[in-house]
Amino acid sequence: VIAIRGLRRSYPMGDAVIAALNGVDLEVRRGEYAAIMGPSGSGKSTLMNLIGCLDTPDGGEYRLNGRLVSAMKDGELATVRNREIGFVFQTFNLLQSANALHNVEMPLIYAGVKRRERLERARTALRDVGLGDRMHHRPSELSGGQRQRVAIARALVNRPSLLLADEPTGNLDTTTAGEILSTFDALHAAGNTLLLVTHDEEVAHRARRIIRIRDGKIESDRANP
Amino acid sequence: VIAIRGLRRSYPMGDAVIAALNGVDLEVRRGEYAAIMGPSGSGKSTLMNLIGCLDTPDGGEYRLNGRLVSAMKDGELATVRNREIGFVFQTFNLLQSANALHNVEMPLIYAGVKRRERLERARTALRDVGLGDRMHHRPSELSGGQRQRVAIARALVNRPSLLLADEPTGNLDTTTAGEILSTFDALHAAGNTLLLVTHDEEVAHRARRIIRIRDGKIESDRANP
Ligand SMILES: Nc1ncnc2c1ncn2[C@@H]1O[C@H](COP(=O)(O)OP(=O)(O)OP(=O)(O)O)[C@@H](O)[C@H]1O
Ligand SMILES: Nc1ncnc2c1ncn2[C@@H]1O[C@H](COP(=O)(O)OP(=O)(O)OP(=O)(O)O)[C@@H](O)[C@H]1O
Ligand SMILES: [Mg+2]
Ligand SMILES: [Mg+2]
Repeated sequence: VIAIRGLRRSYPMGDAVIAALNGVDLEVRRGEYAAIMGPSGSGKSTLMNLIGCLDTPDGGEYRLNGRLVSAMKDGELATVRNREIGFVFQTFNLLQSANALHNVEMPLIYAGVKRRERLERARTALRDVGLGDRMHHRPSELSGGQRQRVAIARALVNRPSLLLADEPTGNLDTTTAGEILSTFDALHAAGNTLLLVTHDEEVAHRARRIIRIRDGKIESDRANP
Repeated sequence: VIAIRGLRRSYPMGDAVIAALNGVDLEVRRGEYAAIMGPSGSGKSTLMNLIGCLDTPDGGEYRLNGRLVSAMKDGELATVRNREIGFVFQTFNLLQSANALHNVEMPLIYAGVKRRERLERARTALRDVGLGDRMHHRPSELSGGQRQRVAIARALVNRPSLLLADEPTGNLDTTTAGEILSTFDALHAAGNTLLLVTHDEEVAHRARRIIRIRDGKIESDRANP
């Protein structure tokens, strides 16, 4: 479902250039569950943003479901992002002025789902991450781990075939993290594809494959165990 | 250094009231190194914000170095926060429009340190967290773990006698986290007091005492090991 070759992404800074991704080759098949690990600053979030069609590379090729992403027009990209991809951001990226329920509703509004159904699905998604009693809280009225869980619920509510989660358990205690990972297992068992960035070896070992990144390149890519 | 009795903090939400902290008793002596753990939403950040004088309780007493914090005027509180307390926020709270160096300089500007010395100290603090080559990046030009480290450098630059760190390693790989924890060990060895919120049992076991919170109350408080 994901075919990447020679992917590059650089940032000019003054007269230097930072090669955040320096030639990445990666293939992910439908239904796989992979974890991405690597040091802070090694390029994991940069790679996730490119895979999630939220950023464009400076070099290389990226095909999603066989279609060259660089050849897609904005409208098509937006539809792909909304219908097929669920993204949990490392910094959550919630709408501060809206409550949890409305934040989780947003992808469904974009997808044209009718009000009654989308409210029902958003409520269910929040209950599934343990926030049934926090639906009307805005992000500033939630704890760090609760905001993280709203971001997770929002990523799951549109039943994505590809889940991209950038450090989804970093602000969660072990028990709550375990519940989220069980939810991810169920999504995987339903035939969906999951790509998780994590610093936690225990979280990574729930995946079937571990990809390690260093200095903008893939250092190793192995089945787990 | 910290003496807390019956501390309470509630948030009215519609016609309900959320008791984020529901009667907390806590004593921390000078030079102690304690970890605070507990489920997501149990009141850890709320407690840290009260200890850091960033919020006021609805009930109970808090004495810092023997002085009743509720009796302090704004000016005195601000000076205490700047001179004695270093705070690493769970969501970093960096100034988006300023680069890393300027963000770390801020507490020194407030403390009236002269320009040449404060630039030198800010640079050193950033090098100490491995960001010597990222000083001129703004937060949006940094990875999640790099932003976390800028927040840590900013908390340490004024040589606080009390460090309050709310999940300081949540976005860091094991190696980088280990470097930060060694820096904390050195701060502790110099006679300072450290209070760390963490979800990571390995991080908690670097402390000498583990305090567990559940539903706004202290559930257990033991020496480690
Ligand atoms: N807009 C930008 N301008 C300049 N440099 C950038 C920018 N965005 C990211 N970088 C740099 O690119 C590198 C890769 O960043 P990225 O966010 O992908 O790292 P990461 O592996 O996700 O790290 P972490 O584990 O800390 O989240 C970092 O060294 C970062 O400083
Ligand atoms: N402004 C607010 N209004 C209403 N409720 C709030 C507000 N701020 C926090 N809360 C609630 O208070 C409780 C405690 O929040 P707190 O941020 O202290 O939790 P925490 O232990 O730090 O959790 P985490 O591990 O997820 O960071 C949470 O259930 C949260 O929903
Ligand atoms: Mg990242
Ligand atoms: Mg918290």
